Amino acid sequence: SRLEETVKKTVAENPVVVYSKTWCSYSSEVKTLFKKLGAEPLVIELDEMGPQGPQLQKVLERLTGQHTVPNVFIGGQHIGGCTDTLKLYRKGELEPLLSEAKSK
Amino acid sequence: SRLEETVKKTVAENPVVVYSKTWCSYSSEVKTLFKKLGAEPLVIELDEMGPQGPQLQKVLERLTGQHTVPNVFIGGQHIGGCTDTLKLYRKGELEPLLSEAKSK
Ligand SMILES: N[C@@H](CCC(=O)N[C@@H](CS)C(=O)NCC(=O)O)C(=O)O
Ligand SMILES: N[C@@H](CCC(=O)N[C@@H](CS)C(=O)NCC(=O)O)C(=O)O
Ligand code: FES
Repeated sequence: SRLEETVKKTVAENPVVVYSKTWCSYSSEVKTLFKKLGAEPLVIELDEMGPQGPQLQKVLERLTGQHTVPNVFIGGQHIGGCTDTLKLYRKGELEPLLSEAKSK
Repeated sequence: SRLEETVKKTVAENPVVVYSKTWCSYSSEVKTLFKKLGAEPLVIELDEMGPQGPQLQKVLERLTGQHTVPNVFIGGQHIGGCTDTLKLYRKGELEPLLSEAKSK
């Protein structure tokens, strides 16, 4: 579908992408972490897109198996949600992924 | 207002009360912690109450100054949100509050 192609293009062309909701603290935690690490994520707030928000969330589920937010991509690769991202960070594996994605 | 009286009564009559939303991970964290500590909270899911949900959230803001979920009360006392509750837990101050509230 056209929306599916848009998502694929977005995550391919941007080193860090976070599909988020403005009111969600798990989404805030991930956005804050990336900013702290200087990653400058592209943030897409699903609750600010009118009817396209739920449609996007459905497309993301089809593409990643994940229907929740935050939904995180680094270097075009699906990372997961807040817990997954924090886990990688604590293991020291997040920052290497970020630098690699930035340098692409 | 009548809704305000309902909230006051609810938090007075129940040792642990959590105003929550079913889709919210911060709310889940708090509910899980209380269950793990054997606290058996009364959980009120604001997103499952139709139009009364947002009204309740407004009343809670008026009563506690807090407009977010989760909104936690122990022994009739306003505790705060997820972060506040976890902070008390890590300081070892949550469980004493819970036993005191249970024994009332
Ligand atoms: N373990 C996941 C939890 C994700 C989750 O449950 N997200 C909630 C919001 S905190 C969600 O998307 N709920 C459904 C919705 O908002 O559409 C993570 O760390 O990201
Ligand atoms: N620091 C607060 C954050 C609370 C918060 O921002 N809650 C969000 C959901 S995670 C909220 O209520 N957003 C507005 C809403 O859902 O009406 C806590 O630990 O509870
Ligand atoms: S909506 Fe509360 S943590 Fe996501």
